[in-house]
Formats: sequence, C-alpha cells, structure tokens
Amino acid sequence: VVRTRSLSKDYHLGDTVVHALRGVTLDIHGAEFVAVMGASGSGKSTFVNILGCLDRPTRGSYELDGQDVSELTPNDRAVVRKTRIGFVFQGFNLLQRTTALENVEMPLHYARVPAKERRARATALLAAVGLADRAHHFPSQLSGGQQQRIAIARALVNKPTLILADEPTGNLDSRTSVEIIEILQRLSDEEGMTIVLITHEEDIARFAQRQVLFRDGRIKADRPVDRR
Amino acid sequence: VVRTRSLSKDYHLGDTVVHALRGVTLDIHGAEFVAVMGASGSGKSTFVNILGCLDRPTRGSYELDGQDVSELTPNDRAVVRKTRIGFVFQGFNLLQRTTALENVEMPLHYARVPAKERRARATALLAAVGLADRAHHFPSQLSGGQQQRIAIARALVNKPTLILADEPTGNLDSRTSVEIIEILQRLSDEEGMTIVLITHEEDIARFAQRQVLFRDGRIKADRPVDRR
Ligand SMILES: Nc1ncnc2c1ncn2[C@@H]1O[C@H](COP(=O)(O)OP(=O)(O)OP(=O)(O)O)[C@@H](O)[C@H]1O
Ligand SMILES: Nc1ncnc2c1ncn2[C@@H]1O[C@H](COP(=O)(O)OP(=O)(O)OP(=O)(O)O)[C@@H](O)[C@H]1O
Ligand SMILES: [Mg+2]
Ligand SMILES: [Mg+2]
Repeated sequence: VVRTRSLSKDYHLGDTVVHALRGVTLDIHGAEFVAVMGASGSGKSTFVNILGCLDRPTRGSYELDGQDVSELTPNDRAVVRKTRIGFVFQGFNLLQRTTALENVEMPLHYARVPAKERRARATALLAAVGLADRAHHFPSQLSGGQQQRIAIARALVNKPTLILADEPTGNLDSRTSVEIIEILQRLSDEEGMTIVLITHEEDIARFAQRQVLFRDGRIKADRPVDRR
Repeated sequence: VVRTRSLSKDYHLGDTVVHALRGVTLDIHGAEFVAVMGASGSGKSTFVNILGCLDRPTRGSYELDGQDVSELTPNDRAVVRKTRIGFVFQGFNLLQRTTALENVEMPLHYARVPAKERRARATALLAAVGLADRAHHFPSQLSGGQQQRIAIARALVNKPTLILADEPTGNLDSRTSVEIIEILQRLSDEEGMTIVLITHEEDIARFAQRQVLFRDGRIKADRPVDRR
C-alpha cells in the first residue's frame, strides 16, 4: 500500500535548516497495523503527513497503491486524501462551528454519499466511540478526550483503506484508549484497513503488529510485536 | 492554598443539562503535588479551570489563599490569574503569531517585569525544557511535543504559587515526560509551588504525593501516593 524510498524533509527557518526526515525508506503492506514511535521532534508527524498527501518531501519518492503520488495533480492528490485516507490529527482539527455529528459526516460529503446514508454511518460511529448522546454539541462543549473521539469517528466514517492516527489516545484514559484501539485492531483484522498509528504509549503500541522507531529523522528500528 | 466546598457546574445545552461537577469538596495545601485522574468527561478540566479563575461554578464556594474568589472583581480575578497561577492547557493555547521565546515571556509582561529580566528568565526556562535552539521559531514550526514544552515553560516563568497542568505530557515521549515532571517535583519540594496536575498516565501520577480520582463530576477517591 505504502512504499517510500529515501524520503527527506528539510525546513528552512531563516539561517537554520531543520532536517525533519533524513532518508526514510519503508514499506507498509495492506491490512498491516504499524505503530510509529520515537522521541519528541524525531520526525513522526512529518513522515505521516507525507503519507497522507498533506505535505511533500524535499527529496525521495512515495508510492501509494503502486502509484507515484508526486505525479498526481494537486486536485488528484486532494481527492486521494479526502476519499481514501482517514486522519486523526495531533490537535484534533475539528470544525468549531459544526456539531459533532456534522464533523463526523464531513468526509462523506467529499465522497458524495447521499444525506440519509451520511447521517446513518456518522450516527453509528458516534455510538461506537461512546458519544451518541452528544451528537448535536459543538467541539467547544466537549472535553478534550471527547473531541479526540469525534476525530477518530471522523477518520473512520468513509471506510478508508489507510488510517493515519497521530497520538489518537493522548487525551484519553486507559480504558477508553483500549476501546478505541480495539476498534482499530478489528478494522485492520476484519476489514483490511491499513493503520499507521503514532503513539508514545507502550501499552497502546502493543496492539500493533509492528513497531517502527524514529530517531532524529531516521528509522532506527523496525520490529514485529510478539503478541497483542 | 485551595479550599472548595460543594462546587457544582452545570452546562445548559438546549434541553439538556450536563452536570460536569456535582458537589466537589477539596482542600489542597501549600507545596502539595496533587495528581487529578479520571475517565474522559469526568469533570477534571472543568474543576481545574475553576481553580484557575478561568470559569465560575454554578454553585459552591472557592477560597484561594484564604480569600473567597467570587468576591473579587473581574479585574482582580484577572490579576490573580495572570500573576499567581501558571497554566498548562490541554490544547497548549500558544499565541501563533509570536515566537517560542515571546510566548514564554508573556506572563512576565502582565507582571510588569523589566525587559532584560523577562528575556533572561524565559531563555533559562526554554533551556530547562530542552528548546533553547528553537527560541525564535513560531508554534507552527514546532512539533506537538515541542509546543507542549513551550506551554510548560510559560506556566513556570512567573514563579507562580499554584500551577495547574492539564495533561502536560500527553504528547511527550516517556523520557521527556519524566524530565518535565521531575522539574515540577523539584519546584514543589524546593520552592514550595503547589501543583495540580491532570493526567491519565499512571507512571506520571506516581510522581505526585496525592491522587484524587474523579468520576461523573464527583471525587471518588483521595489517597496519598506510597512512593515516588
Ligand atoms: N463549555 C462546555 N459546554 C458544555 N459542556 C461542557 C463544556 N465543557 C465541558 N463540558 C462537559 O462537561 C463534562 C466534563 O468535561 P471536562 O472537560 O471537565 O472533562 P475531563 O474530565 O477534563 O475530560 P477529558 O479527560 O476528556 O479531558 C463533559 O461531559 C463535557 O462534555
Ligand atoms: N512546519 C514546520 N516548520 C519548521 N519546522 C518544523 C515544522 N514541522 C516540524 N518541524 C520540525 O521538524 C522536526 C520534526 O517534527 P515532527 O512534528 O515530525 O516531530 P514529531 O516526532 O511528530 O514530534 P512530537 O512527538 O513532539 O509530536 C522538529 O524539530 C520540528 O520542530
Ligand atoms: Mg508529532
Ligand atoms: Mg480535560
């Protein structure tokens, strides 16, 4: 599904260059559940944002489903991003002026799903993350962890083949975290979704099949998880 | 330092009432380090926001340093908030158009500290959280964990007597988390700061002296920590 070869990303800040990625080569296969770990500033979000076509590498190549993503037009890249990839951002990125339910429905708008089906799928997912009773509330009326769960529901609603989740459980208590990760695990096992999950929590990383460790913009370890 | 009696907070949302706090009575003494824990939506941030004079209870009373906070004028409450309390918010709340250094300096502006001293104290704290080399970068140029550490530095810069930290390590790797918490522990032990820290992480909660568990808007447990 994902094939990167020598991805590099440099940020130029005045006289300084920050080498966020330094030649990352990685293959992720369909239906895999990969945990991405590493210290703060080691390049995890930068890498995953490139996988999600939200950003472009400075150098290197990236193929998604066998297609070189850099050869797509910006419009085609936006279509890929909106219809085939689900995101859970580190900062949630919910639309503040729309309700929880409407936030979850949003990806289905881009996929031109009919209104009735949009509503049914979004409602079912809000129930799955334990927030059916808060569907008509705005993000400002929800706790941090509740907002995070809305973001997770939104990432799943258009049944993407690739889910990119950046610290999806950072604001959740252990029990809710495990419930959410079990949802992701089930989606990977039973529906063949490919999941790339950034997490600092060892307990959460154990649910994955494979752990990739970043350090200073490079991959330092790539190992299977013994049991989950 | 903190004395609450039967604090309640209700949010009215159309026909629904959310009882975020249901009669919270708690005393926190000077130089104490208290970890506040509990499930998502259990009322932790609501409670801590009231302690920080960022919000008002629906019912109940709150005394800070022996003074009933509800008898203060809004201006006096703002002075208390800006000069005596340091915050680390769940969503960081950094000013996007100011640099890391200027974000950390901000509380010293309100306290009318001279420019040279502001700069010296902010610079020292950025070094303490490992970000001296990023002082002139904007929040958008920093990773999630880096932004969180800026927020922590800002909370500490005016040497507040009360620090309220809402998930200050949610986006940090274990090693950086422990370094940050050890800074807070040292401030509590050596400089008498009172610390109230919301966290879902058991490993982090063990650094506190006392753990208060919230459930459905009430305190369900209040116990000392055996060792740290
Ligand atoms: N501004 C608001 N308007 C309406 N309801 C709110 C508001 N803020 C919080 N709530 C609700 O009050 C309850 C308690 O929220 P609070 O933010 O205190 O929870 P929390 O314990 O901090 O949760 P988390 O661990 O998810 O951050 C939740 O049900 C939440 O949705
Ligand atoms: N937009 C940007 N402009 C400039 N520098 C950036 C930008 N985004 C990230 N960086 C820098 O690139 C490096 C890698 O950042 P990245 O966000 O990938 O780290 P991370 O591993 O996700 O960290 P964290 O665990 O703190 O979220 C960091 O030094 C960061 O400051
Ligand atoms: Mg990140
Ligand atoms: Mg909260």
